[in-house]
Amino acid sequence: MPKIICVANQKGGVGKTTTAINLSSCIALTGKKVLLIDLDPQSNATTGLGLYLNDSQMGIYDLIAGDAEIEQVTYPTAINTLFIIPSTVDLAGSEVELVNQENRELKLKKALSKLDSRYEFVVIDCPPSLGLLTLNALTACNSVLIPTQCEYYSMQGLGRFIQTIKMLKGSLNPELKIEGILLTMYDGRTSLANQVREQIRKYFKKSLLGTVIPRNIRLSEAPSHGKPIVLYDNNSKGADSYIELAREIIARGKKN
Amino acid sequence: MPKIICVANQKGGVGKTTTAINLSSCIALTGKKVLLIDLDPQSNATTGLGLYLNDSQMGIYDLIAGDAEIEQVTYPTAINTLFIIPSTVDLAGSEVELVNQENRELKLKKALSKLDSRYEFVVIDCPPSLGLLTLNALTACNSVLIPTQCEYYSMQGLGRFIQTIKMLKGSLNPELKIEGILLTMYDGRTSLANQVREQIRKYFKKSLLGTVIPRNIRLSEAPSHGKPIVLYDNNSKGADSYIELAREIIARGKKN
Ligand SMILES: Nc1ncnc2c1ncn2[C@@H]1O[C@H](COP(=O)(O)OP(=O)(O)OP(=O)(O)O)[C@@H](O)[C@H]1O
Ligand SMILES: Nc1ncnc2c1ncn2[C@@H]1O[C@H](COP(=O)(O)OP(=O)(O)OP(=O)(O)O)[C@@H](O)[C@H]1O
Ligand SMILES: [Mg+2]
Ligand SMILES: [Mg+2]
Repeated sequence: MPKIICVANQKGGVGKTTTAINLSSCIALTGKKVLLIDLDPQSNATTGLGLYLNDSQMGIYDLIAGDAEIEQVTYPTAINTLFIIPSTVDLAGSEVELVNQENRELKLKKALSKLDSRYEFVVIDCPPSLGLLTLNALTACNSVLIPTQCEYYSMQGLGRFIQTIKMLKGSLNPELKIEGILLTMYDGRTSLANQVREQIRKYFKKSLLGTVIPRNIRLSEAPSHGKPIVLYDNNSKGADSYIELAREIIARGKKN
Repeated sequence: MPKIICVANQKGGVGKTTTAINLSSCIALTGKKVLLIDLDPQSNATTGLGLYLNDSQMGIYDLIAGDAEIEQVTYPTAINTLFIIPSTVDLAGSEVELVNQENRELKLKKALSKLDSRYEFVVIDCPPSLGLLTLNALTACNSVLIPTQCEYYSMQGLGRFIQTIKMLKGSLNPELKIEGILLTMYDGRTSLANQVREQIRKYFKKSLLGTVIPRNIRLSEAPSHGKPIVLYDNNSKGADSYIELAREIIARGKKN
């Protein structure tokens, strides 16, 4: 069975999509078969890889609703070992639709139980909320990667988010682990970033990942070209940091 | 009746809370009575103004649920013409609770109908989603202010968000207008920011506000001191830009 990592944080704009796209790409470039799932109605991970669907093409909504099999919603990408299940516009209405259904938090987990065993990693990009889509991801995954900016509001929400994960561990997903806290858009020149980094290191030392993603303009340019950073600018600091992250996550995978 | 402005955008991390806190503060400092409502379960606008509630204190959840009157959930701030209805932890569960209720989108509008007529402006900070909390805000307000970063993912979501506003205008809130699109965290030195700014100017010219908020580290430091920018560092570019925005919004208020 593949290792399923959910990239989540209720705080908005902390680099969830950027991390989901570039971590999955960098792991795939080591030769492992990887599946990226876009579970955000904004469909940023889908367009960030240059995929535009027409109304008749199906995606993650159809899989969760039970209207399609995995093969019908899985699309290839520019990297031959990376595949994506995209988000479509109808995903926006799914949270309200799910509320009154039986086992509403288990829909994704059930759908992924039939996944091809040749996948070694699955990475799920989540919306900035704790609604039923994110709950589905937290129930289906083995671990959760929490990107966070070195800013006050991001730090504030971290403690509460981790509490929520611990609560889910006791109910919906007993094997849920924290893969790690990832510092993103880090700019070491500002005292705020260093203060926040120290605070996170103090309170969440065990969970903090070694890799730190620097603020790097090439990372925010890449999505407008529909490419992960390693295909857009392989020599950038952004590419280096996500290659390092992929190495760290693969090495942890062996231990857990 | 006061002018009710909702600060919303499904995209996360675009500066909704920073705009809600600093716009409401700067309008209040001109002597007008202003109410800030924190409708985000993350409660960033609440802590960004240095307000920490204990479990027995009530907030926006209790107002929407009909368990409290407006006076019981309204708190003073460091600015004597600015008041806040804070968010509390129980707001997180409200979207699921609201789904099966009648007139679920009208709860906030109904609660605000009894508001003290001495308020001249109400500013509502929304979570990064299009769930029932944001829908309540879009139904209760006169206009919506849409902060957006000059980045690819923010630009992508703008068109779809504006479509959603137009749809609501036809159904839940016929008088809903777009107050304007506000460019935030703008860094004119990057070509990406200038390209995106040009695109937004091309497609959304009528809605683009004149004021542009620059990236300014003092804006992200202020919340850790529980102060709006004008009380934390009144000489910063951040303070200047929000004072300018307040002037622009007040001037528009007279016309609409
Ligand atoms: N390390 C970085 N350096 C510079 N820009 C970055 C970096 N990481 C992400 N960005 C940019 O910052 C913005 C926010 O990142 P992103 O959209 O990935 O966050 P998110 O958490 O997925 O947001 P949402 O909460 O809306 O889903 C994007 O415009 C992205 O291009
Ligand atoms: N003009 C600015 N310059 C520098 N930093 C800023 C600016 N505006 C906001 N920030 C910082 O950027 C981060 C995102 O801003 P903010 O939290 O206000 O966005 P938001 O849209 O409310 O996020 P969410 O989607 O999570 O509600 C915060 O850490 C904030 O302090
Ligand atoms: Mg995202
Ligand atoms: Mg906010």
